[in-house]
This record gives sequence, structure tokens and C-alpha cells, in this order.
Amino acid sequence: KSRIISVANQKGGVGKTTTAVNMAAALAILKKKVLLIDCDSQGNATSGLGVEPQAFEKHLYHVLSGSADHEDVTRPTPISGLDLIPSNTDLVGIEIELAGREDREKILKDFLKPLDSYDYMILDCPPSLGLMTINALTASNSVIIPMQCEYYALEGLSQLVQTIRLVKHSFNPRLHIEGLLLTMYDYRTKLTYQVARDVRTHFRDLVYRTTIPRNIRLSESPSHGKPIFLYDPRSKGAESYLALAREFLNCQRSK
Amino acid sequence: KSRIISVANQKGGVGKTTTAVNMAAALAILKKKVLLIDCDSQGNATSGLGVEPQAFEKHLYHVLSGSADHEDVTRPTPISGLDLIPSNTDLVGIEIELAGREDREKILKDFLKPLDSYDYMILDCPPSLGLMTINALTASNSVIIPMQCEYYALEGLSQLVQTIRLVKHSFNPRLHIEGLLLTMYDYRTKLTYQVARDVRTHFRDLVYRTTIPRNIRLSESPSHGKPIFLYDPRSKGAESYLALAREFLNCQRSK
Ligand SMILES: Nc1ncnc2c1ncn2[C@@H]1O[C@H](COP(=O)(O)OP(=O)(O)OP(=O)(O)O)[C@@H](O)[C@H]1O
Ligand SMILES: Nc1ncnc2c1ncn2[C@@H]1O[C@H](COP(=O)(O)OP(=O)(O)OP(=O)(O)O)[C@@H](O)[C@H]1O
Ligand SMILES: [Mg+2]
Ligand SMILES: [Mg+2]
Repeated sequence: KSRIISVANQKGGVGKTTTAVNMAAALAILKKKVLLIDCDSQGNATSGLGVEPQAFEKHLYHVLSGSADHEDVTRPTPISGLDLIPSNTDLVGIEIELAGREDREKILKDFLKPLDSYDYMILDCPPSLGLMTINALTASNSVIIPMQCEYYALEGLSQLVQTIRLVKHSFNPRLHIEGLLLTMYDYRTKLTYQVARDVRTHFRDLVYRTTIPRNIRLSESPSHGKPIFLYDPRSKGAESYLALAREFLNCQRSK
Repeated sequence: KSRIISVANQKGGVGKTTTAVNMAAALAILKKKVLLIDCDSQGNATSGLGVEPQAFEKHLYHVLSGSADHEDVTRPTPISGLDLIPSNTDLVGIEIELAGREDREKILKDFLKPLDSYDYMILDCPPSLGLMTINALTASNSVIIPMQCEYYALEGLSQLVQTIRLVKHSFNPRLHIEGLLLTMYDYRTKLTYQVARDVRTHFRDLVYRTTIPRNIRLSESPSHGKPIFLYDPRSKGAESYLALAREFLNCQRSK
């Protein structure tokens, strides 16, 4: 059966998309069958894999509004073993459109339920705790929380943890934190050291040992529409996301 | 009469809050009377000025839901001449609560209309194009767009410009782009050079000559609850935000 993992954090710019795209690609390279779902109307996970936002007719918006099924929207990517359900700006209005429905939190969960040919499904969430992120959390087994070692990112953690608890209690009893990932890690600054210490003290073993360093190749690769492994496989960014995927799989095995 | 300016960009982590807090503080230092309004449920602009999210009973949520007026929510800050209307996580549900109202886009505009004792009102927007950002754009004379010189930030610009056009057409004919601000500017990388060139080619004089360099003191100052001018007035961050405020005032004079 597929495991479904959200990559979520309402704080903006902490590396959610970079983690979702490169973790999904790394798992495919390690011979897992993976589906990446772009749940953000910015469509960054979609363009990060080289798919132009206007190149497809049906996408996640049509799934959630009930006018498409998964064959219509799922497409292959440059990495064998990795499929994508894309998104674009049409998704902006979905939260207001779904607000009145009885099952508004469970629409994504019901859609993903029958898809069992994947080992993992990775959901890239938008920078908010609105209905789209709630749908992703309700559909998931667990959540990976990327965070920068900065003050505002640290401040937002308690709100995120509280939201995960609420979703677990009201909609999805199996939901738990898969792990916290420290991104754009800059060894030289005191702020990074202090925030990392706070996070590890508070979340202990939930924090991945693997950290992702600030690495310019990671921010260049989306402009070439490629995950880091196709853009610069020898970069520090590629090494660290491969190490993260291995650490993640080791945790899975011991569950 | 007050000029109202939104600081907006749906791309996360581009420096909206850092710009709103430090630009508002710089204008107050230059003897303007300024009101900063935190329109983001993360409450970063609030804590960036040293106000604890639980330290106030009434805040922006109560204004928008009609249970408070501006005397109840406006508070002084450590910078003389700068007042704040704070926010906290209570604001998360406001978009769904307002979705059904007839005047849902104009609630903030109607609230701000009578407040004319300020020279400038600065609105810090969340990383989305939902109802809260639409309210801010509908209430504003103009919009400052902070952006990092990165691919995903560049990709999001067309969606933001389109949204500004839509709001101008449907709700607020005076709305225009005040300027684009290049933030976390790293002179050493090719990516910064390429994105900055693309932005200046496309937006020409709308791009501020002042750029904000990546400067660790800017990310340290919120953890001390102070704008950069009280934390490290001689830092590159303080210099650049003061230069931005002067460039902004020069543009105002020539309007
Ligand atoms: N380790 C890294 N080193 C350097 N740049 C990075 C790294 N991780 C992400 N970036 C860059 O930082 C920016 C923010 O990352 P990303 O867009 O993945 O964050 P996000 O959390 O998905 O943002 P949003 O909140 O807008 O969805 C992007 O321009 C990305 O290319
Ligand atoms: N010029 C800069 N140099 C270094 N760090 C910066 C700079 N500007 C902002 N930062 C840091 O980068 C992070 C993102 O900035 P900020 O929170 O202001 O962006 P934002 O657009 O308001 O984010 P969100 O989308 O979550 O509202 C913060 O941790 C901030 O302290
Ligand atoms: Mg993203
Ligand atoms: Mg912000």
C-alpha cells in the first residue's frame, strides 16, 4: 500500500518545493515508485520538473472540482519511476469554491485512496494553513516539515504542530510528524546554530540528522526544469537530498 | 490624506515582512507618521516589532469580524511615530468566515478610510492571493513587490501582476505598482545577475535602484523584537532600508 507524505510549513520560502521535488526524485532513483502532487497554485513543483503550467489541460484543480480522474492528470517526468500530478494558477480559487461542501477536508483523501500502484506519494503544500493544506494533511500518513534556521521559521512551528494535532484529532487519526528537515543550513552563522539547537532540543529524534546546506545549484536547477540529480548530480545539494532519502527509507524500515 | 501601501507577493520568503517592518520604521525615522498593519496570521510583523502575539486582546481579526474599532487595536511601537495594528493565528479562519459576505473584498478598505492622522499606512501581506491579500490591495493606493533574485520568485511575478490588474479593474481603480524591490541580493551569483536583468528589462523604472543585500543582521533583528535601526543601525541592512525609504519619498514628491 502507498504511503502518503505531505511536505508542509505555512512559513514561506523554507524549501518545501525544493524538498518535495528532490526527495521524490531521490526516492525514484532508489528504485521506489513515486507520485508527486503539486498542491500549490504557484505550480513550482510542476515547473521544477520541467512541465510548463500551460502545457496540460487537466490538473489538480479539475480533480478537486470533480471534473477529472487520475488518468487524465497523471503524467511522467524526466526521472523514471516518478510521476506528477501538476498544478497551475487555476487552483487559486479552489478554497473558496470548496468552503461550502460537507466533505471539504476529505476531497483529496478520497481521490488518492484508490491509487495503490505507488510506494510513495509526496504532496507539496502552499505556504498557508488553509483548506488545501488541510486536505493534504487529511490525506497523509505523515508530514515532513522543512524549516530554515531563522527566527520567523522557528516562531511558526508551534502553529503548524497545533494544526497537525487538530487534523489528527478531527479528520485523520493516523497522521504524525515524519521528520523536521533543516534547510539552507549555513554553518557559519550564530543564528543557524541557535535555532538548530532549539529545534533539536524540542523535537529530538524527529529532526533528521541530514541537513541541507545552502547550495546555489539547488536554486539554479528549477530554471532548467530539472531536479538536482539531472542538473548537477555531484553538487552538495544532490548529495544531501540523496542522503535524506536514504535516512527516510531507513526510518520507514524500522516502523 | 494617508497613502496606503501593500507589501505583497504570493511567493513565500521573499522579504515581505522584513521590508514592511524596516520600511515603516525608516519612514518614521524620517519624521513621517506611519501605521503598520499585520495582515498575516503568522504575526511576523507583530513579533518583529517586539509585540508578543498573546500580549493583546483585540487585533486585526476583531476589526475584520466587526467586533473592534481602531482605538481598541492600534498600539505604539519602540519607534516614535510608528504605530502597529497587530495580528496572530486567530486570523487563520478569516478568509472562510468572510467568503459569504457581499462586501468581502472591501472590509479592510472601509475600516481604514476614516484613519487620516497618518502620512503612510503599510500593509504586510501573507504569502497567498487569497481574500486577505485582495482586501489589502483593494484598500491600497499602491503595492511594493519584494522579490528574491531566484527562479521561482521570477515565475510568480506574472500571476501577481495579473491579480493587481484584476483588483484594479474590479475593486480599486487607483491601484498601481509603487515599485519592485530586489531583496537578499547576492552580487556573487550568476542567478542573481540573470534574474535582476530580466526584472529590470521587463519592469524598467518600476524597479528601485536601491537593492537590499543578504545581511545576517536583518535576520537576527526579529529575534530581538526590533527593527534593524534599533538592533544594528550601522549594518548594511539598516543603510539599505534607509536608502529605500529616501528613494520612495523622492518618488512620492514627484507624483
Ligand atoms: N538548500 C538550498 N540552497 C539554496 N537555495 C535554496 C535551497 N533550498 C531552496 N532554495 C531556494 O530558495 C527559495 C525558496 O525555496 P522553495 O521555493 O523550495 O521554498 P518553499 O517553502 O516551497 O516556498 P513557498 O513558501 O513559496 O512555497 C527558492 O528560490 C529555492 O530555489
Ligand atoms: N536581506 C536579507 N538578508 C538576510 N536575511 C533576510 C533578508 N531579508 C529577509 N531575511 C530573512 O529571510 C527570511 C524570509 O524573510 P521574510 O520573513 O521577511 O519574508 P516574507 O516574504 O515575509 O515571508 P512569508 O512569505 O512567510 O510572509 C526571514 O527569516 C528573514 O529574517
Ligand atoms: Mg513551494
Ligand atoms: Mg511575511
